[in-house]
Amino acid sequence: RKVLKENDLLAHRLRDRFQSVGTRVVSLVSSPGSGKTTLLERLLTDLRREYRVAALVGDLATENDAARLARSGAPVKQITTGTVCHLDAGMVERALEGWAVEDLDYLFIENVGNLVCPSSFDLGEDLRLVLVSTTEGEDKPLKYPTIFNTADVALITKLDLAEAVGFDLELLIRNIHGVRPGMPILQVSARTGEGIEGLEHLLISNHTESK
Amino acid sequence: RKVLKENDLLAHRLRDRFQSVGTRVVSLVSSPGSGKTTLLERLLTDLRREYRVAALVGDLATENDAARLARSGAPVKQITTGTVCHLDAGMVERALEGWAVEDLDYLFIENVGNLVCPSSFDLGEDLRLVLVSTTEGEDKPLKYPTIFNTADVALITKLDLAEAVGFDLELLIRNIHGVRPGMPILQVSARTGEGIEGLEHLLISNHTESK
Ligand SMILES: Nc1nc2c(ncn2[C@@H]2O[C@H](COP(=O)(O)OP(=O)(O)OP(=O)(O)O)[C@@H](O)[C@H]2O)c(=O)[nH]1
Ligand SMILES: Nc1nc2c(ncn2[C@@H]2O[C@H](COP(=O)(O)OP(=O)(O)OP(=O)(O)O)[C@@H](O)[C@H]2O)c(=O)[nH]1
Ligand SMILES: [Mg+2]
Ligand SMILES: [Mg+2]
Repeated sequence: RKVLKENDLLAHRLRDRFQSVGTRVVSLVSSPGSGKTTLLERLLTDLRREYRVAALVGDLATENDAARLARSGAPVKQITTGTVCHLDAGMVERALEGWAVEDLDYLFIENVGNLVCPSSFDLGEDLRLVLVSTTEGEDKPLKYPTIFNTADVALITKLDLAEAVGFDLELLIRNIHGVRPGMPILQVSARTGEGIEGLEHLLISNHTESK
Repeated sequence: RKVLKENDLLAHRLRDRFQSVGTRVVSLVSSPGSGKTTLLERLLTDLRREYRVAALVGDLATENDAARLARSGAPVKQITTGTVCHLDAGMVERALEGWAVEDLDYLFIENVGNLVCPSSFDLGEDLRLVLVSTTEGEDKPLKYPTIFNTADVALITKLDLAEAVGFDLELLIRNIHGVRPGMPILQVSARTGEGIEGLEHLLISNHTESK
């Protein structure tokens, strides 16, 4: 469709722009409530000790998530989508007006909570993380395959709840690899901090220090 | 838009058809993994002792949910939507071909897991339940208001996990009523059975025995 084609062209232009100034752009997608904002609160707080970081966050309504992320001290902008169920490259481009992206080492983009629609819209990011919490059921990758096919790394979140819910880690990993063989998978808890260092290492190591 | 207008016309026709034969149609919407299928497994098993019940379930891929629901012994059909992020009245009408709806007391419809898109598509149901689990965060009604505005009853699910996650029941109730003043709210656990009797009573009492 024409809308997707236009979005792709714009996303490619954004990606070129980000790469030309060496800014690493990481987006997060998931079901509503999988833990995107809670995880980003920790990542922004930790990474800004050594790097210049900022975040965009998309939601239908409220500035709640932006307010939570702003507590880290990093620059944050809320993108309010109204009834649109995903972010697109145009929204990202408009939100970045007035920001000197070249002054950033990392730009994080939290997408609208939705396991379907965001998969069709490239935002110009280098890395797309798909989050699945231990509380949603191990079948999600099989039932919502497209979002796993358009992401680069899967994060299993809320690891601290695994025992309480009877979560089957092996099953979820098998299901992720059933849809996306070889997909890198990290396990984290934004509550206890488990696995966060490994994730931060992944984000930093993939980023050439060319800046 | 023309698509929504057409869907509304078809939904009205379906609703007239259901009401003329006295079949009670109940739909369930929520985020992916809030517990729609787990709850329906109990409802179908319990209700079919005295009533004739059936279910339709929508997903992008797999027949997993239909297989789980079919274990109850009730007739179940899977609607596979491919990339479409919601069910619509046309899909429901096509799925019902070959079924004698007039022979049913209750028809349940589980929508695709999505807190955004399903809100715009009337399916001809009498009652729409929106599920929010204790593990998703109390802010969901504020951030996804439209789905709460198009549902009739809110169900707070996975009550058995409330303590483990530090769930704030009062806050979620306040947020639901902030978006939809007076919305009826039930609390359930499909694991322990807590609140299920109250829900079944609600479903039965609203249904005149005219059949
Ligand atoms: N136990 C536990 N709870 C968590 C963790 N991460 C997030 N939560 C809780 O999960 C709920 C949802 O977290 P959010 O970070 O708001 O989720 P989100 O993905 O940003 O949600 P949306 O923006 O609405 O899509 C909140 O109640 C959090 O406290 C975790 O690692 N462990
Ligand atoms: N502890 C607890 N877990 C539950 C409860 N209800 C569902 N679950 C778990 O939550 C996960 C998701 O449940 P499902 O019933 O598949 O959720 P769903 O809403 O049908 O998911 P989709 O069809 O993918 O949108 C599974 O791991 C269930 O075992 C409950 O009352 N308590
Ligand atoms: Mg969030
Ligand atoms: Mg289900």
